[in-house]
Amino acid sequence: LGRVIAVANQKGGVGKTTTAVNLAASLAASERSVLLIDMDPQANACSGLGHFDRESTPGVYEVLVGQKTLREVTLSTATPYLDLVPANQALTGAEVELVSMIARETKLKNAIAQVRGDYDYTFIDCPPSLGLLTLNSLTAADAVLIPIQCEYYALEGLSQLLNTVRLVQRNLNSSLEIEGVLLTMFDRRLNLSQQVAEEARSYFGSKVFSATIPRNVRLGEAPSHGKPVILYDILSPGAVGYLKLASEMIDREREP
Amino acid sequence: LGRVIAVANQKGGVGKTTTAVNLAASLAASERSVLLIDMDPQANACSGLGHFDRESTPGVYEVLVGQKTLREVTLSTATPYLDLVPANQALTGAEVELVSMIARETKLKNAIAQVRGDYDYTFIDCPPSLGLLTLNSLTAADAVLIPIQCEYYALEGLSQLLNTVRLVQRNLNSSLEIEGVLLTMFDRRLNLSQQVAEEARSYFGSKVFSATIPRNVRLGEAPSHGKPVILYDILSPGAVGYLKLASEMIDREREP
Ligand SMILES: Nc1ncnc2c1ncn2[C@@H]1O[C@H](COP(=O)(O)OP(=O)(O)OP(=O)(O)O)[C@@H](O)[C@H]1O
Ligand SMILES: Nc1ncnc2c1ncn2[C@@H]1O[C@H](COP(=O)(O)OP(=O)(O)OP(=O)(O)O)[C@@H](O)[C@H]1O
Ligand SMILES: [Mg+2]
Ligand SMILES: [Mg+2]
Repeated sequence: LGRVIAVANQKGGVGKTTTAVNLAASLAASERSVLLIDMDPQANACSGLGHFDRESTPGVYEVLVGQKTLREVTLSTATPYLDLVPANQALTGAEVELVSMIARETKLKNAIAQVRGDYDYTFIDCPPSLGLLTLNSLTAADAVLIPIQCEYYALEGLSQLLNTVRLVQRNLNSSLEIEGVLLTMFDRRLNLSQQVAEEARSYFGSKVFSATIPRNVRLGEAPSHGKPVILYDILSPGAVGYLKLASEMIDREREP
Repeated sequence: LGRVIAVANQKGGVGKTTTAVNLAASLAASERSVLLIDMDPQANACSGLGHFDRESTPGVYEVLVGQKTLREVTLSTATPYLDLVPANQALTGAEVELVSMIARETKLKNAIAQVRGDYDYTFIDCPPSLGLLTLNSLTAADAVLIPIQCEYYALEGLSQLLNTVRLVQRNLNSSLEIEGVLLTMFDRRLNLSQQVAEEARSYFGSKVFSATIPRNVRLGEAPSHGKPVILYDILSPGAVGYLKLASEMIDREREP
């Protein structure tokens, strides 16, 4: 009843937000009910879903500090079956504020417990760091989806990320699994892309989704229109990649 | 004597490390003495300069917590005139450790004061966040160089970054300036690139460097060989872009 998936990787710009927004929208298009929580102070997932009016709306910050419940800050979006918990500027200060709170790592987990039954999938878009916002997300999640950009630097941070996942499994959330590893911005014309993809597959084996997301400018254009790519250009290679990923996730639903 | 420049932008993957490494190497090639400080726990600037053995070497973490001086952790690199202060895994925990220290924002500034006279330029590669590691860097710097990827999401975070720069100017470092804004991963075939570049120029005016860095796979390949791009492929568009940027910086040296 309702799977919670954190989309995380402390390396910047690897496609976390693009994956969270477009996978959530693709699953919603297949009539799964989906919630997207934006845990990144940059609030890119908000604009990816057309929610530009961030500063005047309460969001996940107010939930973390106990001023609001998740239900109170949840918004519907232009995509049916897809709801959003927005981020706002106050979230920038949350990392420092959380440090001295009791049970600081489980604030999000406790908040999500009240709503997880309402959704088939809850995705959490994480910021590019391994701080308390990402720790809260990993503690609240059933599994972590790791986007890996097909670039050299993107491979380097993986051991730190896996160390953090292990730390969370041991101390905060023993049931956390790896949902899968997603290769993003893959350009089959470049040796670099091919090499990094090969290395990721030999490192992660069957954990690598068979769906691979190609580099496709439509994925970069869609957020400027406030739309997921399946509403902006459903025939584009980027949209097809995320629809394939969604159907791979749905196929997994049936596995015992 | 000696200019300290932080390379910062909380948006992930915009080319901070690529800029810090390649601009530092290009200035060193013009016989300026340069120091590069890696303030990112991912330690990508280290591998970009061929320093792969990070975990057994003390680095900037030991400096921030007062165990070592900057001079003690400084390494020479394969590029003449270019020295490196490495990052290591311990830096991941530094943000939380710094929170409760006295004068936590000025640790780096005090450390740099002892060595700034030894170098013409000191660059600081920042992590993708506005936390205490970036605050330390902005407090220690004379100026901030802001790489902007030619993508929609990259424009969104600029107001938060400028707010933080203003906060630092008012409370921690009144002489902090904007060194310039650098357009990165520019692809002249894409409308998106052209639009973002136009918007950045209308927002920042003459602060935008005339040198623009094109999207060029050689910039992504060079770090896997542990070399700056001018040592890996000096004729590539990426290398030419950073050499032009270096000469623009050198031209500014002569301005009163
Ligand atoms: N497959 C793709 N093809 C082309 N562009 C892409 C693709 N995936 C993402 N992008 C673009 O690349 C940039 C980085 O992606 P995105 O912002 O989703 O990464 P992120 O990991 O969320 O970044 P951050 O670390 O800042 O949170 C964005 O401008 C996005 O539009
Ligand atoms: N002009 C360019 N052309 C092609 N690839 C580039 C260019 N600049 C950077 N890259 C590649 O894009 C990725 C992101 O760049 P880089 O790691 O320098 O960004 P960053 O801002 O330092 O990221 P982070 O936020 O994680 O610190 C890297 O894999 C890098 O090799
Ligand atoms: Mg993001
Ligand atoms: Mg970097």
